[in-house]
Amino acid sequence: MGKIIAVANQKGGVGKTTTAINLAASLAAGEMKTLLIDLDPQANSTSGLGVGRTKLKKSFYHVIVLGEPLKNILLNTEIEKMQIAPSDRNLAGAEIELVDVEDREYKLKNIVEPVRQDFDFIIIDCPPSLGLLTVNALGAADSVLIPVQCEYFALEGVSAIWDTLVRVRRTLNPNLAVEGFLLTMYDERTKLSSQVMSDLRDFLGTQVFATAIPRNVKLAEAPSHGKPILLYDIRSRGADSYMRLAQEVIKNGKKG
Amino acid sequence: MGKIIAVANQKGGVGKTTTAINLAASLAAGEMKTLLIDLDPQANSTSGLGVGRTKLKKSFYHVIVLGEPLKNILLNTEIEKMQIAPSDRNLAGAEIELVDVEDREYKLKNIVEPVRQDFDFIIIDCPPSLGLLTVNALGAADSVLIPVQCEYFALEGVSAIWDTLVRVRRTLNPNLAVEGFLLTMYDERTKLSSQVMSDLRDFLGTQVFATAIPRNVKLAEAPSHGKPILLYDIRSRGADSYMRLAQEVIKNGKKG
Ligand SMILES: Nc1ncnc2c1ncn2[C@@H]1O[C@H](COP(=O)(O)OP(=O)(O)OP(=O)(O)O)[C@@H](O)[C@H]1O
Ligand SMILES: Nc1ncnc2c1ncn2[C@@H]1O[C@H](COP(=O)(O)OP(=O)(O)OP(=O)(O)O)[C@@H](O)[C@H]1O
Ligand SMILES: [Mg+2]
Ligand SMILES: [Mg+2]
Repeated sequence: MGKIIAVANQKGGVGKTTTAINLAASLAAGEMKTLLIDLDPQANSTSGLGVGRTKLKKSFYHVIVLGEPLKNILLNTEIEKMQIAPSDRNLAGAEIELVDVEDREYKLKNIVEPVRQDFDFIIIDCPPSLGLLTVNALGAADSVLIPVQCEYFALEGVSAIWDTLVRVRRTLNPNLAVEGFLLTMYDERTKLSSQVMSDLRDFLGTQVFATAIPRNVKLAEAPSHGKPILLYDIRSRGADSYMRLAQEVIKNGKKG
Repeated sequence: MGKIIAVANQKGGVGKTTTAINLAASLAAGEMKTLLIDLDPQANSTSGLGVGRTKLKKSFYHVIVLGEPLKNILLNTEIEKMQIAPSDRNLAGAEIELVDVEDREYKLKNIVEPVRQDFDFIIIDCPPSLGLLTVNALGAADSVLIPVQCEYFALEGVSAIWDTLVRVRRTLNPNLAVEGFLLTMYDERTKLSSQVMSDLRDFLGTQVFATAIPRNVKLAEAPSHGKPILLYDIRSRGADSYMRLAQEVIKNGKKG
């Protein structure tokens, strides 16, 4: 299928990494050959899958800035059909080192296009900013999945994302679609959560995934064990919701 | 007293803004003349205090990039002794527009030094990155307050912050002190929270504030009403914990 999905939102802590890891893992468990690209210098996707910083000789930095072939840095994971292209702190230098490079917004596109057909899905975890790394992800992607935390600041941040999408489509990637807005960390016991949920569904309609991810401490514990949720606690509500999200994404992929 | 405190952590969603707003408000309620500077282009501190984006003719962007006097953008708040220097999306351009400017890391220092004695405390809310805006904040500050969410990725991010502090002290600001590490969003019902809490206290000792901020939905609701917690719900656990944090900060200020 070769579908490339960027997981992006400039607001911090809204569940980009948790979604990137667990969507990728759930797709792979559903027999979809999946690559997870960690595009954040904070390398949370990398550590959340148990890839120790000390083991990494080369990371995505070497690929995007120094031109190392992507194949050379791919690592297997505990899930058979899932691989990861890991990040490390060196990637923080990328935004500055690429500033004067020609085609700096297309670096990632040129890296993933040749490997697109090797995978059913390529999932890209982005940092909490609209800087050069995220711009590269939006330039390379077929679609963008936007996690939105069920709280006020996240709701407010949606219009900034919207403007970014409009701008990216006009300049960098006219074909960039919205994979969907994903409600995350909703807490059924609070009015705030359901208020934000209904505001978002009113505002964005069918672009909001039917699946919403509940606040579930298992999702926060799993990365400390270096595992995706379905290996850490398959019976948790966290695992169930990401499995259902993967089903929605696979269905979108077949229509798309 | 004229003490300048940057609230910083490159990890997203750890409570920087919630801390900046509520620490500043609690200091002001404690008779300390306080200025809150919103240094984040996402302008969450600004909107969290009910300053509508449409009302802003000028923001911190005009001050830091176009040289507008700081006094011209200061706004009063519902708390008598608290003012805010608001931000807006234009500030996103600052990191790029200042790249080739001489002394670009000292822009903020040159802005706040002249007004230092007009306030007891100046609190700076930083974006989730270690880019030029955060570097400016660390260059201008007397001390840095680091909120750390009681979860795995935040614990992991502490070493990155540590390295940044070392680097900033060596190059930009040899006098930068640690105001303290603040445990945020701890959830007493989860083992994860208490595990992270004890790891942090072991690792950082007395640099961790005695006060920890509990997860309290009132803190997430308050910004949707444009109010700091002590005006939204003074009897909440959120309000109580930020009042106690303010007391610790005032005490540090008297020793320092
Ligand atoms: N549904 C959930 N239930 C409980 N905890 C969650 C959930 N989703 C994410 N978390 C936790 O919340 C924190 C923030 O999530 P995460 O790191 O995935 O967000 P992010 O958007 O990638 O953050 P950043 O902007 O820093 O990259 C993490 O500690 C994570 O483990
Ligand atoms: N103690 C708390 N209890 C409940 N919710 C909280 C608490 N502290 C913060 N929040 C909520 O968690 C979310 C993230 O907090 P906040 O925006 O303050 O973090 P931040 O570090 O400033 O994020 P960013 O990195 O995007 O600037 C917000 O929706 C906020 O209202
Ligand atoms: Mg992340
Ligand atoms: Mg913030």
